[in-house]
Amino acid sequence: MIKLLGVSKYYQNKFDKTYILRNINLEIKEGEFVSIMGPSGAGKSTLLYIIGMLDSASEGEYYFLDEQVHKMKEKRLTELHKSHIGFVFQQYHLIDELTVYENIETPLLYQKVSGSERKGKVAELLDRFNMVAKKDLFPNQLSGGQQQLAAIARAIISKPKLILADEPTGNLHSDQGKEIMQLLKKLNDEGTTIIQVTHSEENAKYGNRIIKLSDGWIEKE
Amino acid sequence: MIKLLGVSKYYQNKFDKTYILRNINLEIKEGEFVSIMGPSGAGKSTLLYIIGMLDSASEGEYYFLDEQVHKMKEKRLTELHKSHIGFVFQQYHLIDELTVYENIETPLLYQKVSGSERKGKVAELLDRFNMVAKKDLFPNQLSGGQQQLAAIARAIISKPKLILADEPTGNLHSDQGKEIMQLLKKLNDEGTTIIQVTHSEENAKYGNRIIKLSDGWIEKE
Ligand SMILES: Nc1ncnc2c1ncn2[C@@H]1O[C@H](COP(=O)(O)OP(=O)(O)OP(=O)(O)O)[C@@H](O)[C@H]1O
Ligand SMILES: Nc1ncnc2c1ncn2[C@@H]1O[C@H](COP(=O)(O)OP(=O)(O)OP(=O)(O)O)[C@@H](O)[C@H]1O
Ligand SMILES: [Mg+2]
Ligand SMILES: [Mg+2]
Repeated sequence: MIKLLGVSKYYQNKFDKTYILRNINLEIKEGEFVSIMGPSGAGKSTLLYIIGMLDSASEGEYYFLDEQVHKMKEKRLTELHKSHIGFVFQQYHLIDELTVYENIETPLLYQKVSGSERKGKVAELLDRFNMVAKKDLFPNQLSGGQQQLAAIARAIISKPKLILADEPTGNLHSDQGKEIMQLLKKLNDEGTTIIQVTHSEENAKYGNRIIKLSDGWIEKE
Repeated sequence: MIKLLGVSKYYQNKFDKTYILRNINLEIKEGEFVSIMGPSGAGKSTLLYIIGMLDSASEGEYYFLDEQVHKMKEKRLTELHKSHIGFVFQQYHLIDELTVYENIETPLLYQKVSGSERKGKVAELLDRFNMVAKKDLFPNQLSGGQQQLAAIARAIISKPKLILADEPTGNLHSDQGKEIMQLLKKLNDEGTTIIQVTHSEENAKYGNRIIKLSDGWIEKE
């Protein structure tokens, strides 16, 4: 499903390049559940952003379902991202001007889903995450963990083929964290490809493969 | 050092009050290292904000070093907060327009610390947290864990009497998380009062007392 060949990412400042990712070669098949681990600053979020088409590599090739992502125009990238990918951001990035309900509903607006069907799906997730009482509040009125749950709900509601989750349980109590991991495992059993960045050995066990990133390099698996 | 008597916090919406904290009675002595635990939405961050004078209670009394906080004017609250308290926010709240160096240096600007002394203290923390290469970058150019480390550095640099840390290791690798907890323990051994909100049983062990918050109530200790 995903093929990265010789992918590098750097930032150019006045005098030199700061390499964040170096010569990444990575293949992930449909249906895998992969955990990316490594120290702070290793490049995990950067790698997830590139896979999720929210950023582009500085060098190398990226094939998504055999299409050449590194050659795509902005419009096609956005289309592909919206139709195939659900992303849980490390900093959530909920939209401040929309209510919790509207935030979670957003991905469904890009699909041809009827109003009543959207209502049912949002209601089901609000109920599952115990957030019904919060549906008309705005993100800044939620606790840290509630924002994380809303971000997760938004990422999974349209049943995307690929879920990218950047530290999805960092602000959750261990019981709630377990519930989220079990939910991801269930989606994976049903065919969803999942790539999570996690610092937790516990969370990594739900997947079937661990990729260790360090200083921009992938360590031998 | 801290005395909360009958403290409550609610938000008023059109028809009713949503109680976030209910009848909190809590005493914390100087030199304690307390961990506040509980599920998402329990009111932990809200309680920490009230203790840190960043928000006020709706009902009840708050005594800080025997002064009546609930009766203070804005100016006095800000003064007391800046001179006595270091706060690590759950969402970091670094200032986007300032570099990492400037963000960490900020608390020292409120003290009568010479320029060269400030430079030395910031340099020492940047080095300790392995962030020297990042000192001239802006917060949005840092990884999640690096932002958390910068937020921690800023909270401890002026050696405040009281450190309030809201989930200080949520985005850190376990080794880095341990380093931070050991650093807090060391500050506590040197006399700093520490109140942390944490979801981690592991982190709670560094303290000498656990307060369990649930639905706005403190459970019997
Ligand atoms: N615009 C930029 N300019 C310079 N360096 C940058 C920029 N953006 C990101 N970086 C650097 O990229 C590196 C990797 O960042 P990334 O967010 O991928 O780390 P990470 O592995 O996700 O870390 P964490 O576990 O802390 O979230 C960091 O060292 C960061 O400082
Ligand atoms: N302006 C507001 N209006 C209504 N409810 C609010 C507002 N601000 C906060 N709340 C509610 O206060 C409750 C407690 O929030 P708080 O941030 O203290 O929780 P928490 O215990 O820190 O949770 P977490 O572990 O997820 O960070 C939440 O249910 C939240 O929705
Ligand atoms: Mg990251
Ligand atoms: Mg909180």
